Amino acid sequence: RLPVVTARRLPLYYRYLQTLVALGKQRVSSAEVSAALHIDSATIRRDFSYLGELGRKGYGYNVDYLLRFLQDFLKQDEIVKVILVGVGNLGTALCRYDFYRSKQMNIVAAFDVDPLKLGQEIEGIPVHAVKDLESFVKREGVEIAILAVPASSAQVTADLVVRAGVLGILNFTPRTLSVPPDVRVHHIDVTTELQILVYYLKRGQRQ
Amino acid sequence: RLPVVTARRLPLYYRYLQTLVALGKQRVSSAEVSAALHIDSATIRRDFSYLGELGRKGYGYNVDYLLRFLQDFLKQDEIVKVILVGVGNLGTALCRYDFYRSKQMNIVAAFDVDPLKLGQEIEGIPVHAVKDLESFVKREGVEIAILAVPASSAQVTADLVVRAGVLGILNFTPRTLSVPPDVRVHHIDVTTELQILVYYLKRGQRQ
Ligand SMILES: NC(=O)c1ccc[n+]([C@@H]2O[C@H](COP(=O)([O-])OP(=O)(O)OC[C@H]3O[C@@H](n4cnc5c(N)ncnc54)[C@H](O)[C@@H]3O)[C@@H](O)[C@H]2O)c1
Ligand SMILES: NC(=O)c1ccc[n+]([C@@H]2O[C@H](COP(=O)([O-])OP(=O)(O)OC[C@H]3O[C@@H](n4cnc5c(N)ncnc54)[C@H](O)[C@@H]3O)[C@@H](O)[C@H]2O)c1
Repeated sequence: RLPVVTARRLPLYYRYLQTLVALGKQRVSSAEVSAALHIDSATIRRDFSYLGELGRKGYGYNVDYLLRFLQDFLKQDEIVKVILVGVGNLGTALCRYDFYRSKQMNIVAAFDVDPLKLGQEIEGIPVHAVKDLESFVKREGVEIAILAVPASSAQVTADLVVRAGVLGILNFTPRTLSVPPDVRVHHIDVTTELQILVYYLKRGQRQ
Repeated sequence: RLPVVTARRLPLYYRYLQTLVALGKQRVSSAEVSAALHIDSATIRRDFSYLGELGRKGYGYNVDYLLRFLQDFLKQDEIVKVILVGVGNLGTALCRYDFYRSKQMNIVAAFDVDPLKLGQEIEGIPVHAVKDLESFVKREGVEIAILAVPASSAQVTADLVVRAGVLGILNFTPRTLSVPPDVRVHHIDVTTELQILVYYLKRGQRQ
């Protein structure tokens, strides 16, 4: 089983290795990866050992092997359809963000309740009315929904996307969502990220 | 040493325990915490053991003890000053987000280069010109900067905040920043979070 902290680093390794392939490089050492990604090399060696690639002393790691493995892990070949619900400040920034760095994710549509936003397009992503969400998800086979609605609409929006058939939710709202056991919810909270940063800063200062 | 995945959950525990204190509850079981936060109870027990609170069978955990410990861990009593650089879509959403759930964090000011934004206030946070950033950070003793500038300005902004004396950076830009060893950079990337969600969804489907 792959620890979440390792899974979190896989896309970074994947993107870096892709640049190496483009440069025609076939081997790479953990020290080179460490210098490029600012991850300590012992962590890199441990991560790669989870992928079954143990590397050889003096030779380093085989770039092609690692890339094929990561491709499979991240299922880069399967396109996963994502919808965004809530096209306010945060939602707009997410639409404009360069997701296509990962060929795998595509925000295929966004949904809102504000009549002024409906019918617009943001970086090519159409904004539809929430009342059309359920039929859109069923027709297109959408698997993931990003929630960027106000806190007061969080649970009702979660209920809607679950009813429509979505299996994964990326939740930016500050509410803990209640969903059936087969739906996976990941929560992003900048407050938590900041508190962790502070915790490590203060620890560093105390030592 | 506290694992990062545990540190990431501490603010969730802290907020939940605060609601218990408000309700006058003195003991709580890992099963109750698990039901409220949707975290599996074996993980909760392991996390709490890092905090030195082992709980007693049948009695549960002492809410006051845990809260005092978490307060110290998260340094909730020390106010940490945070600045935001880049007040576009993402920056605006971050200013409007309810950080004061954690008394510890305060975005004290935001900075931008766009003359139309300067002199405005977003939810009480003043927007200043980037040229005033260095003197502001030095005068106010700011410790953390959130970067929400375009990718093309990422490194130059990191250099500026490091020169000003900031010790921690929360980086939303897609660039890997190069900073001196005593500055800590945490990176937030929605693409990575989505890829992890997909990885676990696909794994669940394969099993
Ligand atoms: N987790 C984090 O770190 C973080 C950071 C910033 C913001 N947020 C959260 O993200 C959410 C969005 O923030 P924002 O600043 O973009 O808010 P916003 O008010 O700018 O945008 C909300 C959008 O949702 C739309 N909306 C309202 N009800 C809806 C519904 N039922 N269905 C579909 N759309 C609906 C509104 O029309 C609006 O366009 C908020 O819940 C906020 O708390 C989280
Ligand atoms: N990590 C993620 O998951 C994620 C998600 C969304 C957006 N982003 C990133 O966040 C950043 C902001 O995105 P956005 O949609 O808000 O962009 P935006 O264009 O709406 O906002 C950028 C803001 O930065 C200001 N700015 C430009 N140069 C500056 C400088 N040198 N100093 C200070 N301010 C400057 C602009 O005036 C503007 O107000 C981008 O780098 C984007 O790629 C990351």
